[in-house]
Amino acid sequence: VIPKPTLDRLKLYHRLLNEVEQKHISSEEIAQRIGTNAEQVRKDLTFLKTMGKPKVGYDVETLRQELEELFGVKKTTKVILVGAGHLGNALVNYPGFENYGIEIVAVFDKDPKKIGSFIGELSVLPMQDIGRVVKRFHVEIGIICVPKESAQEVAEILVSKGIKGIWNFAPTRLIVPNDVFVVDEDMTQSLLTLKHYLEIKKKK
Amino acid sequence: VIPKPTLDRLKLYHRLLNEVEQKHISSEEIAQRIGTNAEQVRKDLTFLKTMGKPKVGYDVETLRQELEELFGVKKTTKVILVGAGHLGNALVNYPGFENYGIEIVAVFDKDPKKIGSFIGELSVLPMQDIGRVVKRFHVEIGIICVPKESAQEVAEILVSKGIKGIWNFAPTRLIVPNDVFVVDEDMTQSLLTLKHYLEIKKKK
Ligand SMILES: NC(=O)c1ccc[n+]([C@@H]2O[C@H](COP(=O)([O-])OP(=O)(O)OC[C@H]3O[C@@H](n4cnc5c(N)ncnc54)[C@H](O)[C@@H]3O)[C@@H](O)[C@H]2O)c1
Ligand SMILES: NC(=O)c1ccc[n+]([C@@H]2O[C@H](COP(=O)([O-])OP(=O)(O)OC[C@H]3O[C@@H](n4cnc5c(N)ncnc54)[C@H](O)[C@@H]3O)[C@@H](O)[C@H]2O)c1
Repeated sequence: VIPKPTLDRLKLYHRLLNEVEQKHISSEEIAQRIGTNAEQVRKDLTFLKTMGKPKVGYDVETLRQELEELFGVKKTTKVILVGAGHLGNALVNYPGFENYGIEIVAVFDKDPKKIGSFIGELSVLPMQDIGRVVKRFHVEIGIICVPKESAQEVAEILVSKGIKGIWNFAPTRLIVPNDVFVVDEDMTQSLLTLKHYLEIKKKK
Repeated sequence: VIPKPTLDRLKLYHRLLNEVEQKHISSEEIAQRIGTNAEQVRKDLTFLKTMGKPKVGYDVETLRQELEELFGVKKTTKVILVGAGHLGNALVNYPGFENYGIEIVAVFDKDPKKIGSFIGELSVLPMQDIGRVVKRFHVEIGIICVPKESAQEVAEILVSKGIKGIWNFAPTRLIVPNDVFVVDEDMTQSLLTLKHYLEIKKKK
């Protein structure tokens, strides 16, 4: 298994390779444009089969293809989202997911006023439809965008319908069976990093 | 400077220490509850002054205090947000920021229909008020929640008003002077990690 910090960096390399025009790229150039060091880049790329050639670097197209395969870009993963509130709306409308083969196929909410309304091209469905949609689209991942008081209850519904991966935005720790993966999204991480770097700059 | 992956883990330790009741905690217990290994925990905590005692572990209160100091929790950082759309609404309403001394003091938008409306307790202000608010509250960080076509233009406005740190949600690379820090938020990272782990599980 590739460690998460390495996966995160590989994803940045993939985004960079999509932007460059040249045929080859060196680990020095990748490092400089991403803001890391060449040794880290070489270490990360040892998880892949593509080798760099001395003095020439890595073949951009080969490396890009291999990274797309790693991230399963060609293979679309169907995802459902629960909670058609502000965050749910922002995620459904976000074009960035399609580039990585992630497709939000349905949105659910418990509020009768929201059911039947549209977010982008999806109409908001009632919670009792989750089972039917998970079976029809072979959905494996659910995104939780409900208030923290409702998150555990929603997680249990998703697991009972066969969901194996949960992306959780609610600020609470979910209790799920061992065979279910949960990734907690905590957007405060980035703000704390910014705050920390600005503090250090002031001390210099 | 503490590397970002270490900062992210230290933040998870801080969250855990806020939840436990006991007086001491071992690196093994922290590792087990966070999902990492005890060696990594000990390595991370060497960035701090608090030492663990053999057989006893770390003093929970001392460690918690020191982490709060590191993250500047007691010292409030004032932040402004541009783009009162879906994502802007979700961020302004999110209670998680207050716990880390981060306060969103104002929200701005260019859409005349949104100016004067309320998000939580904040009323949406016009873009020309940014200079006045940054001076009055000594704001250092701006959050960009506008479509990618407007992001660079908004970044230039923020930098011209003295903002030194930008948290960017728009899927585009911002060009800013060297003394301005930008953290790009890419929420697809977590979904790709989930997708990758589910793929691996299937192969086993
Ligand atoms: N992790 C982060 O960094 C971060 C940032 C912003 C928001 N959030 C969190 O994301 C979540 C959503 O935030 P928001 O601003 O979109 O909230 P919101 O109130 O706008 O939306 C919540 C939606 O969930 C629905 N809902 C509530 N209980 C439900 C249930 N039992 N079943 C189905 N639907 C239910 C509501 O009807 C509503 O449409 C919150 O938990 C918030 O704390 C997290
Ligand atoms: N990084 C991620 O993982 C992620 C996830 C979701 C959304 N996003 C991004 O976040 C951004 C906001 O998404 P959203 O769903 O809230 O969009 P939205 O359309 O709901 O909101 C955008 C807001 O920005 C305002 N705006 C547009 N141009 C402006 C300008 N020049 N100056 C000031 N205000 C301006 C609009 O009036 C609107 O209120 C988008 O760029 C989207 O792609 C990123």
